[in-house]
Amino acid sequence: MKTIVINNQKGGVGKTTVAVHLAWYLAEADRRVLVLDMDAQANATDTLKRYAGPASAADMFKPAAEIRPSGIDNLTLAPAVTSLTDVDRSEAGAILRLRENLMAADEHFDVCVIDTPPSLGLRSVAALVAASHVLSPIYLEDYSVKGVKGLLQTFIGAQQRYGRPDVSFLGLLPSIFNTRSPRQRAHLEQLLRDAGKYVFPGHIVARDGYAEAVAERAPVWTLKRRSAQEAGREIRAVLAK
Amino acid sequence: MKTIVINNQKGGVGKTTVAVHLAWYLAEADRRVLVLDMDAQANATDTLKRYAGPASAADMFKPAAEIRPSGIDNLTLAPAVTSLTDVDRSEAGAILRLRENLMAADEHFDVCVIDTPPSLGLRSVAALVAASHVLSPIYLEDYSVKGVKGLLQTFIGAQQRYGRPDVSFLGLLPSIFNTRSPRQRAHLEQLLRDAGKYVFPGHIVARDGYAEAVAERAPVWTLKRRSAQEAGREIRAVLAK
Ligand SMILES: Nc1ncnc2c1ncn2[C@@H]1O[C@H](COP(=O)(O)OP(=O)(O)OP(=O)(O)O)[C@@H](O)[C@H]1O
Ligand SMILES: Nc1ncnc2c1ncn2[C@@H]1O[C@H](COP(=O)(O)OP(=O)(O)OP(=O)(O)O)[C@@H](O)[C@H]1O
Ligand SMILES: [Mg+2]
Ligand SMILES: [Mg+2]
Repeated sequence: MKTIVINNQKGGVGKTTVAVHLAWYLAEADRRVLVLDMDAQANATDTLKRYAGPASAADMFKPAAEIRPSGIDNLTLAPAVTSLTDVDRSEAGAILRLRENLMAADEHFDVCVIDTPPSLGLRSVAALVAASHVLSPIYLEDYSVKGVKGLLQTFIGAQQRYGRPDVSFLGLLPSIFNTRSPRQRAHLEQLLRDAGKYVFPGHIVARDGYAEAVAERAPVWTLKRRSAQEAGREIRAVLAK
Repeated sequence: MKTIVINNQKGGVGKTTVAVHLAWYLAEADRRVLVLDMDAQANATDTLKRYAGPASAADMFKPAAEIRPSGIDNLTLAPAVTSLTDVDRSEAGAILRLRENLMAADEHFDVCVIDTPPSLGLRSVAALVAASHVLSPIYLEDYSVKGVKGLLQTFIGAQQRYGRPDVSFLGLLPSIFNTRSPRQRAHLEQLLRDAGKYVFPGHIVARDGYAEAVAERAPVWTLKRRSAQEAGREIRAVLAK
């Protein structure tokens, strides 16, 4: 099973929007998909509620958690619960438990997508340690771009401390991109110069269709409006990579 | 000393942008302003770096922290440091220490503005307990609007548990508002119907000037461009309330 973690400590950069669309995309491509919503705000849980299975995201930190498919459209959600914030105060041993529980669920699922909260607590570290792939949406404004160095250091730090050099960093994915903004375009060019090998080959434009899609709880490519159809083609091209 | 906490667990709703503009606005109105950057991402620290005083935001959780003015333009910053994330794992006693330290600094400052991280850990709870006023920027899309109920419950919960019924909730401040979006306008109308008494009498429109201002490290009302001047008039009207 591949485990793709969507992670960025910066808030509001499009992590959940990317995570739910990735899950829908893979399920439509006939992969058996497990989604873990590690964010106590439960945004991904709100959008994917109808695929909820028996285990919650907090259960994943308990010894020998049993994760079974929901049986609905190849998609199973381990929903966020409010007790997730308590996980950040548990002892560091809980970090490896997530990885162990996911490895035990290997026969039931092809891919696991993990949505993380905008913080660097134990939950996010555990997700990075359990990951086979990491994707980091970024917003091309100052605050998010300045956080990139810290983001890469956190990722590399977790790899080294927990002996996971095999984790593949899929890249910094520019999202909610206003292509008419000279400052955002300049930030993208700066990133390509300074950290080119870490930048994802593609981006997701700021389009109304994305916010509408999560509100409708359906993939953006299923909405009728022209802006949504354009968004659908764009995000599928990105997810295909 | 008034202590105004800018708080919302949802990420990317404009907390830091509002916090730094509020600090500039009050300093220009000749208030002696202390800014605490409780977010380990250190966005407010990046913007207000030149006002940094001797104590860091993490020092504020230590017994008898000494906070002295920076002596620059009525503004003093207690900058974020990476060890802030450790504060969330300390024992609950640290929660009251922030309030005690702020009360001890009362003679040096008129107002304290606290920027919080997008999470509900000990740092955010401590800030809510130390507050005299709380302002919560919200983004008028589904994910942020759905989090409002939890946001209000957290605020009321902290007030009751720590005996602070006197804390005044300034309101839910719609920010990064795209006034041409029918969905965002409908969300605002829904909030006014369902939670009208909690909605701030004013909003901040999505304008390029704001992102430019924080990148330039200067208040939006000092930038030359027309969109920035409009933003300046708008945010000053909001801050005046
Ligand atoms: N490409 C896009 N175009 C327009 N709006 C978008 C796009 N992607 C996300 N959004 C909207 O922006 C807001 C932030 O996105 P989202 O909640 O996915 O970010 P996040 O990184 O998961 O936030 P948090 O840090 O709080 O978890 C949401 O309201 C979402 O609907
Ligand atoms: N009114 C506005 N119009 C346009 N852009 C804005 C506005 N307010 C904030 N922004 C931009 O949106 C992004 C998010 O804002 P900001 O970082 O202030 O939010 P935040 O709530 O503090 O985020 P976090 O949850 O990560 O702390 C920033 O890049 C900022 O420049
Ligand atoms: Mg999210
Ligand atoms: Mg912030």
